[in-house]
Amino acid sequence: NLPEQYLKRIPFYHQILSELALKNEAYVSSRYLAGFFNVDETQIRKDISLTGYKGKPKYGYSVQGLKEAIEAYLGINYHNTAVLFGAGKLGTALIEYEGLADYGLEIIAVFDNNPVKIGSPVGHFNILSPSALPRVIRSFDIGIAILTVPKTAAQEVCDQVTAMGIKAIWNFAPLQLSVGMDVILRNENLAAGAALLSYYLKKSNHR
Amino acid sequence: NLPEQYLKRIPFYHQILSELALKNEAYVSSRYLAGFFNVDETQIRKDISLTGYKGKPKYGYSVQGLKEAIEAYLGINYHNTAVLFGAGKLGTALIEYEGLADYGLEIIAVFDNNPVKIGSPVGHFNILSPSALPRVIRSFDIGIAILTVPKTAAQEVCDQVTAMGIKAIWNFAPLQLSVGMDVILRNENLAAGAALLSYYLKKSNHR
Ligand SMILES: NC(=O)c1ccc[n+]([C@@H]2O[C@H](COP(=O)([O-])OP(=O)(O)OC[C@H]3O[C@@H](n4cnc5c(N)ncnc54)[C@H](O)[C@@H]3O)[C@@H](O)[C@H]2O)c1
Ligand SMILES: NC(=O)c1ccc[n+]([C@@H]2O[C@H](COP(=O)([O-])OP(=O)(O)OC[C@H]3O[C@@H](n4cnc5c(N)ncnc54)[C@H](O)[C@@H]3O)[C@@H](O)[C@H]2O)c1
Repeated sequence: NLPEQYLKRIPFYHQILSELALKNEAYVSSRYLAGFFNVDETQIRKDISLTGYKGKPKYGYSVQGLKEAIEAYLGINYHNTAVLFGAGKLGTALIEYEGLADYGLEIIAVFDNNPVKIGSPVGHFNILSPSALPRVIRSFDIGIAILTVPKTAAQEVCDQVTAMGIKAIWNFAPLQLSVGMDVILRNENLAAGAALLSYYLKKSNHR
Repeated sequence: NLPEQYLKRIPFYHQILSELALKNEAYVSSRYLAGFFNVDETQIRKDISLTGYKGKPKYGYSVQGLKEAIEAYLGINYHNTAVLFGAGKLGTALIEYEGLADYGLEIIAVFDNNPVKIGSPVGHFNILSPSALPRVIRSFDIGIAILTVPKTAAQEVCDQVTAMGIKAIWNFAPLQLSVGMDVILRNENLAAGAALLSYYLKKSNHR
C-alpha cells in the first residue's frame, strides 16, 4: 500500500495545478513544485511517476494533463456520494465547505438525532432523522458516511451505517471506531495537529 | 526527526489512556492498545519506548504513568497559547472545541477583518480587529497562530503574525504558505482526507 505521506502530498499538487490552470499556465516543472514543499525535485518526480503521467523533456509537465492524471489516479473524477451524521458545529462547517466537491466528495443528505434540528435547514439541505437512512440508501449509491457526532454516539452511528452497506467512514470523533474488514475507515484527529505543534514548539525550545 | 505517522498515533494512545484513567483502570497492555490500531504489539511498544516510559513485567504500563509520560513527551502539559484568525464556519467550530485544550492548546484571542463581526461574541470571546494584535502580543506570550481565513487572505495574515514574532502556524487554508526557516508550519488539508477515501474506495472496487 502507498505510504500515507505520499498520498497526503498529492491533493496539494492538485491544488497548485488547479491554480496554475486558472492562470492559463501550460507547463509546470518539478522544480517549481518542489519550491512549494519541503521535498526535493526527485521526490516530486517520484510521486508523479506513480500516477503514470510523463513530463515532456525541457518543458516539464503539462498542467492540464498532470491535473487530469492526478484526478484519475485519486479517483476524484468519480463522484463519491456521502451522507453526514451530526449537524453540529463541525458538521455544519463541512457541509458548507465547497472544497470537498473538488475532491470528488458530494454530501447528498444530512442526519441528526436532535428533534429540534430535524426538518430545519443547513446549507442547501433539510436535516433528516436517522430513521430516514434506509429510504436514502435505496435511492442513492452511498459511498461514504462522514461522522461528526459526539464521541459517545460515534460507534453506534458507525454500526448503523455499515449495517446498511456503507463501505467507507470518515470519522471526526476522537476515538478509534471498530469496523469490519471490508470497511475503509479514516480517522481525522484535528487535535493531533495541535499536539504535533506543541511537540515541535517544545523541541525547538521556543518556550 | 520523528516520522509523522508515529506522532499521529501518540495523541490516539493518549485518548485511550484518558478513557481508561476515567474508568480507574490501573494498567494497560500493549496488546490491548494494539487491538485499537492496525499496528502490531511490537510497534506499540516501539512507539511508547520513544517517550522513555517503561512498563512493568506481567502488568503492562501504568495508565496514569504512561499518560503523563506522553503528555510530557508531546509537551502538551505546557500550555501553548494561540490566537485564531478568521471567525468563520471552521474557525467558530474550532473555537468552541474543548478537545484543543486537552492537547495543550488554549486560544486566547480571536481576530477577523469583517467590520460586521468585530466586537461581536463567539464562544467566550469578543472578536477583535487584526489591528489589535500588537496589543495582545505585548500582554501574552503567543506560541501559535491558527489560520482559518480564506485562501486569498492566508499568506498576508501569515506574514502579519510571523512579523510579530509568532513562531508556529496551524494553517487550514488550502494552499502552501511560505514562511521563514525559524517558523513551524503545519498545513491541515481536510479535503485530503476526502481524496484519500476516494482513492481507497476506487482501489477496493467498491464502485
Ligand atoms: N468542533 C470542532 O472543531 C471539532 C474538532 C475536532 C473534532 N471534533 C469532534 O467532532 C464531533 C462533533 O463536534 P462538534 O463540535 O460539531 O459537536 P456538536 O455537539 O456541535 O455536534 C454534534 C451533533 O451530533 C448530533 N448527534 C448526536 N448523536 C447523534 C446520533 N446518534 N445520530 C445523529 N446525530 C447525532 C447532535 O445532535 C449534534 O447536532 C465530536 O466528536 C468532536 O469531538 C470537533
Ligand atoms: N469549512 C470547512 O469545513 C473547511 C474545511 C477545510 C478547509 N477550510 C478552509 O478554512 C478556511 C476557512 O473556511 P470557512 O469555511 O470557515 O470560511 P468562512 O468564509 O466561513 O470564514 C472565513 C473568515 O475569515 C475572515 N477573514 C477574511 N480575511 C481575513 C483577514 N485578512 N484577517 C482576518 N480575518 C479574515 C472572514 O471575515 C471570515 O469570517 C478556508 O481557507 C477554507 O478553504 C474550511
